[in-house]
Amino acid sequence: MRIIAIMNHKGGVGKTTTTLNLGHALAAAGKKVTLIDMDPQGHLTISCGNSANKEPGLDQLLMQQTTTENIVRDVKPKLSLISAGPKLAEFEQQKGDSSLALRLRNGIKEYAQGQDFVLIDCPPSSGLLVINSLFAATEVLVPVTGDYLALLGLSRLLGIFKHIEKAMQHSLPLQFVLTRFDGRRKLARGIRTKMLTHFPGQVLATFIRESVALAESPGFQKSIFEYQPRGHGAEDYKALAQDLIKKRMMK
Amino acid sequence: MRIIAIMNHKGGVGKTTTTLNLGHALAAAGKKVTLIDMDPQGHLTISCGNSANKEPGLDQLLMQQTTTENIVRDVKPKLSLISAGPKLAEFEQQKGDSSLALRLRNGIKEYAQGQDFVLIDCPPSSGLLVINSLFAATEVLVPVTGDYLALLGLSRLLGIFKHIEKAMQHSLPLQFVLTRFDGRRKLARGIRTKMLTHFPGQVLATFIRESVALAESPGFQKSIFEYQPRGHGAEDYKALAQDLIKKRMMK
Ligand SMILES: Nc1ncnc2c1ncn2[C@@H]1O[C@H](COP(=O)(O)OP(=O)(O)OP(=O)(O)O)[C@@H](O)[C@H]1O
Ligand SMILES: Nc1ncnc2c1ncn2[C@@H]1O[C@H](COP(=O)(O)OP(=O)(O)OP(=O)(O)O)[C@@H](O)[C@H]1O
Ligand SMILES: [Mg+2]
Ligand SMILES: [Mg+2]
Repeated sequence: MRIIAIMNHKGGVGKTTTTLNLGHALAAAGKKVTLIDMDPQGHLTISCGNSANKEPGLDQLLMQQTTTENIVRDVKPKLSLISAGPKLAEFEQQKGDSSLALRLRNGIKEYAQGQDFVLIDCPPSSGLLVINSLFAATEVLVPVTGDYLALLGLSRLLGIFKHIEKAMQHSLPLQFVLTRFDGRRKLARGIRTKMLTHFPGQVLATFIRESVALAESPGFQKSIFEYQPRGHGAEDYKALAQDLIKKRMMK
Repeated sequence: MRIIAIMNHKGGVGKTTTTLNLGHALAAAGKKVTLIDMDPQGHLTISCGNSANKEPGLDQLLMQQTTTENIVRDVKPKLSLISAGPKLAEFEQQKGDSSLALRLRNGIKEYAQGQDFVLIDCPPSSGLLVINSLFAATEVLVPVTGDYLALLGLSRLLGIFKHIEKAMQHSLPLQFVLTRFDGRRKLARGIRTKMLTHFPGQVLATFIRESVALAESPGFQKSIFEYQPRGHGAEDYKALAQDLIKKRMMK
């Protein structure tokens, strides 16, 4: 049972694209997978075909007003989704005791036992929703794009991370995936070298190449495997799923 | 005196890249410009050369513990910056009365009178920091990238926007700029058509092309005009500054 928070407070680095396509690749490889949409914007939910994101979902679970079984939906064979729901932003606005940080962990504890992988799509922030995701997770996956501003955010992210590990009193394995990678750009190759220098053994072996089909498929409410099964996007996410299962790292 | 909130809750659409380079282009065109870094991640601040973002900045102004004059710094000729400061995330966590939403407006009211343009770089969220930016602004500029998930966010953004306009009891002109535009992609051209259909007369004439120099320049703490003054990035932002000054829209 691996519960993976897919997080990075930097915007637009491919968290949602990775959650959807890595999730579908793991399910296609025979694993039981559930995706959780932690982003009030509900892009994962919409990309999975729930275009209005109006029915109660994760928002109600975090408010302790329903159970996981009531809100989880099958979206593809072996792939389920807990939608964001319309009131997720309101949950994040709450102030108060630190028990609010454990709502997701407690809400999915039993359900997760029956899953091989649970992937949590995080919003680009470091507030209560991301804190819930980190406390519920058994490991973290950080998508990183090949540019300077993406790298900048990492030291701050690690700071937040250490803070959570201390509070949890157990370690939370951290791994990275290079996304939207354009190998022709010197900048991207430079970022890759920096990542391998600072985080040896922590960068997954496959990098996800920039590929317009990955940007197009949500518009058809399809994963890359349904939209363009023979393209680079499908090839890369299929390989990434194997890296994750076998813990295959970049050298 | 035009105070422009550069906002979009979608991540990675070029808010920071636009604030820095449009700001520098306006200053080079002879305008008095101040940039405000509203993002706790401080990427604009760091891109301007303040690599630690450790000194008090906007965070102190919003907490009413200093004045604008104390924290504003010149970064280039005619271009000043109010840095984010280390405690901006803490300000966003506060709960309480609606007077918190007017802190930026009140804090910069006098100072802004002496400026031609004030550009506010917003974080990818819809919380207290973005609300402050909208209440302080006289107009809004929304960068939009040429892909489906960016378009999805717009209807929700407009919802938030209408809400603020109602509370402010005056209209807040809204305009869009297409960023990271790759004209060879059918998806991007389709998004451009949709934008012109839904928002006629509201899309600025120049679109900013995808150009790796725009991603590289922050790594050298330079704007595009210092890094690659003859490239597409500089050309596009220079033209965008003229569009903004002359209110030149895309047909
Ligand atoms: N490998 C890729 N090739 C081409 N486009 C991509 C790729 N990965 C992501 N994109 C596109 O880039 C944009 C940003 O990706 P995505 O929304 O997945 O990032 P995110 O980190 O979830 O963003 P946010 O911080 O707003 O939640 C989307 O429009 C997406 O379709
Ligand atoms: N026109 C462009 N061409 C190439 N790269 C670009 C362009 N515009 C922005 N980028 C790069 O894309 C990434 C996202 O841009 P940027 O950080 O400005 O977006 P943002 O909307 O401010 O993101 P966030 O939501 O995280 O604040 C950055 O690494 C930036 O350097
Ligand atoms: Mg996302
Ligand atoms: Mg930014």
